[in-house]
Formats: sequence, structure tokens, C-alpha cells
Amino acid sequence: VIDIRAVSKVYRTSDVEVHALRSVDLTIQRGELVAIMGQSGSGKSTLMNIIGTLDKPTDGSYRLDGVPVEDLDETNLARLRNQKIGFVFQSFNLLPRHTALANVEVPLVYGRVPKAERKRRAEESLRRVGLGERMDHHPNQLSGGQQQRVAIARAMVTQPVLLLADEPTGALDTEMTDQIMKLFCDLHRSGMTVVLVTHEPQVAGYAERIVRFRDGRIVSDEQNQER
Amino acid sequence: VIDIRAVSKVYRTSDVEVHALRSVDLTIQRGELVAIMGQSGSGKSTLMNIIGTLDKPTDGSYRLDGVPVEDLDETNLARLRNQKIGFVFQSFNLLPRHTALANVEVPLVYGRVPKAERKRRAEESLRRVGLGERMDHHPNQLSGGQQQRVAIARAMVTQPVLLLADEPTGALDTEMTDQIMKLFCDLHRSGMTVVLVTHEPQVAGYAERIVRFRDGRIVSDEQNQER
Ligand SMILES: Nc1ncnc2c1ncn2[C@@H]1O[C@H](COP(=O)(O)OP(=O)(O)OP(=O)(O)O)[C@@H](O)[C@H]1O
Ligand SMILES: Nc1ncnc2c1ncn2[C@@H]1O[C@H](COP(=O)(O)OP(=O)(O)OP(=O)(O)O)[C@@H](O)[C@H]1O
Ligand SMILES: [Mg+2]
Ligand SMILES: [Mg+2]
Repeated sequence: VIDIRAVSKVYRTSDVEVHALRSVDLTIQRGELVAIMGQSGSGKSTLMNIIGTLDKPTDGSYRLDGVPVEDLDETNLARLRNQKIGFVFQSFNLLPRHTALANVEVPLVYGRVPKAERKRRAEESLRRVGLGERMDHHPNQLSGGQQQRVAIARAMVTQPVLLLADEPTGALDTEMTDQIMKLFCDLHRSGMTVVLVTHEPQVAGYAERIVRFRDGRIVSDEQNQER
Repeated sequence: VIDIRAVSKVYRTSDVEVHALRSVDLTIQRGELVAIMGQSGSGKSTLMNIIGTLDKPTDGSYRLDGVPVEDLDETNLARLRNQKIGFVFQSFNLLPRHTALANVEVPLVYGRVPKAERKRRAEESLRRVGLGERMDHHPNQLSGGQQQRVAIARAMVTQPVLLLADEPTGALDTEMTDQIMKLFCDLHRSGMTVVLVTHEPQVAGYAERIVRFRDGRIVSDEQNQER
């Protein structure tokens, strides 16, 4: 369970304060499929980085399965991230001089999974996103959409309990978008909690619940009627 | 005028050949507004890189305003790119340790525009994309959509005759997408040739002509009826 109470985030640059999040309250139950929408710059990625323990709030509290995240030291945070959370970054964040396969293996290396099993699971994850023919390509030998799918395969390979995906289909065409969303629905049906950021109505249509942001605040939080 | 005849592009990796473009014929007249669509991996970015003289075809010929591009040396190509072509990359390609303003000034520095005029034109370009309040931010202090808008402002700032935009609205919400497309239509009305890659029907709807790719080939090339 994700339990966010009165969380604010303020960035201080040279001469100005940017209030990216303004006292946000949000609870997400285990096994939910939630879409977060909102204009460019409204605080969606900032929230996802906090939920994924990649960034700390300026104010307020965040509990993950009842445990206050601010009480965890870096070692425990790193273990929590590696074993419980899969993250698809908005900017992909692939390792440039590594193949698609090696990129997907990275979280398994941190998780001390033996080499043969690592390779098998990474290959399977790449096949599930339609990249069976591109495993040896480096990021700069892949198209934009293919790079995004490598990032998705990497986030799924550890079979996390929580999948956080920030605009996971931004570089994909409508057909591939549907394929990836069906994959996320399979993972959701098997019990995974999935939180995704999107500005595409086609993607939000798959979610059970849609949370909308505007200027750092939640302006609506509704069950998705169309599902 | 862009005149592409029987252009192919083959990437050779360690053990396999990837045919990204297969004998493509395409002519784009001055002042057209053309959208290129197609599945992920179908060759769209490869074509844009060739049109923008950032990459060379493996086979076939490319003439820009009647001049065979393969006959130009690197100095002439660089001058042609800087003065005639604006490019919005699919991966933004911003300079990390530079502000948004400095990033937009880069093409004007190459074009030897004096400092005061440079600053004025870069500020105006950033305001046109709605980033008047973020000029001093570095790329890692901007949201995904804001970074994309900096890349758009940089491509427009030299007032090129040809604007090439590769998924220019991939990180933008529907409202901002409309704002950017209206901006592109203004530029098009003032005589600029605009070629954009998109997988979003909302964006293709603005174009005069829609060219569709599949597996490295053009499968359709039609006037847009809905405009
Ligand atoms: N440097 C390279 N070496 C090998 N293959 C490459 C290289 N660059 C691209 N490719 C391959 O060429 C094909 C075309 O890539 P391209 O980037 O043009 O696709 P795209 O249509 O832009 O796709 P997307 O919508 O995902 O951005 C892809 O299958 C890709 O894997
Ligand atoms: N390191 C930083 N320093 C200063 N301001 C920042 C920083 N990171 C983000 N911001 C600002 O915080 C606000 C929220 O950014 P965020 O990345 O959460 O937006 P977003 O909703 O994900 O937008 P997009 O849809 O464009 O990705 C933006 O206005 C952005 O300029
Ligand atoms: Mg974002
Ligand atoms: Mg591309």
C-alpha cells in the first residue's frame, strides 16, 4: 500500500522556488491499476520519483506497506527498490555501451541472480515486448520506440510487486501501445500494483482509477467508467 | 525541394544486416506540411536523419533544392544544416550543463549572430513554446515535456526554410500538443516547409499530406482529407 500524506516538493534554483507538489494526499491499495494524468510540468514525474524512493519530499510523509520511507537508510532503500519496485523512466535511462540484453539484466545483477538464469529471464522479458530480434543492439542502434521497450522489459524482469511507469508508451504507435498495455494488464491480473503516468486517453482507458494533476495538486481522482 | 530516389539504408551489426529503408522514393515540395507515420522501427527516424543530412544513405540519391547532397563536403553540409534546416530530435539532445536559454542560443552561436540579438531571439523562441518562466533551468531541472519544448524552440530560432521534427509532441499533453501544432502551422503559413514524424492521429490531422511507412518502405502517400 502506498500512503502519501500532505507531501510537498519545492525545488530551489538560483533565484526562484518551484512548487512542483503542493500538499498531495494519495493512497494506492495493493493490486490497483492507476493512471496519473496532467499537463506538462504539473508534477507527475516528481510524484513518481518520490513513490519510487528516488527522491525525497520537502514536506509531508510517505509510507510504503506501513513503513515510513524516510526512516530507511540508503542500503535498505536500495534493497527495497531492487526487490519490490520496477521503474520505467520517462527518459528511458539505458546504459549506452551495453546491449539490450545486458541492460535488462542489470537489476538481476544487483539482485545476485546467477548468470544462466539472468540471461534466460532477460531474454524472455525482451521477447514479451517484441524485441527478440534486437537483443544484441546497443541503445544507439535501436529506434526510439525500441529503446522504450527495452526500458519496459528491464522494469518487469525482477517481477516486482510495484510497477511505476512514467509515460511508458510515449514513443510507441497505437498498435504497440495496445500490446504493452495488455502486457501491463496481465501483470496487474497476476497481482502486481501498477501506477502509470500518461497523457494519452487510449492508455488511461486501461486503468481502474484516474488521478489528475494540475499545478502540483490533485484536482480529481475517479474510478474509470469506461473499463 | 526534397527529392529522394531509390534510397536504401542498411545497418550492419556484428552478425546481421538491418534493412531500415528499402528503396524509398519521396518528393516534398517547398512549403508543404507533411506527416510521416508508421510502426516503431519502420524507418521514420532513419529517413529524417538522411533528409536532415545527419546520416548518409547506403544506396540511392538525395537532392536538396536540386543539389546532390553526397557532392557536398562537411563544411558546406554544416553551413547548409545551420542556415536552412531546423531539427527537433526524438531524444531532444539538449546540452546537460547549459540553461534552456543557452541551449536555444547554440544554433545562433554557430551562425555568428551577435550576443544581444542572440539572447533576444532565444528568449522570444522560448516564450513562443510557453517557457518564459524556465529560461534559467538546466535540462535536469525541467519536466520531460518542458525539455521537448526547449528542443522545439532551438529548432525554430534560426527561422530555417525546412523544419524537421521527429515526434515533437511525444512528451506533451493534448492541450500543449495543440499549441505546438498551431505554432507549426503559423510557421508553415509563413512559407516554411515542415516535415514531422508522429504516431499520434491528433498531430497527423494538421498535415496536408500523410506518408506511411512499414518495414522500411512507403506503403501509402495521401492528401489529408480531414484538414
Ligand atoms: N545504428 C543502428 N544499427 C543497427 N540497426 C539500427 C540502427 N539504428 C536503427 N536501427 C534499426 O533500424 C530500424 C529503423 O529504425 P528507426 O529509428 O528509423 O525507426 P522509427 O520508425 O523511427 O521507430 P520509432 O517509432 O520506434 O522511433 C529499427 O528496426 C532499428 O532497430
Ligand atoms: N530539479 C529541478 N529544479 C527545478 N525545477 C524542477 C526540477 N525538476 C522539475 N522541476 C519543475 O517542477 C515542475 C514539475 O516537473 P515534473 O517533471 O514533475 O512534471 P511532469 O508533470 O512530469 O511534466 P511532463 O508531462 O512534461 O513530463 C516543472 O515545472 C519543472 O520545471
Ligand atoms: Mg514527466
Ligand atoms: Mg524514431
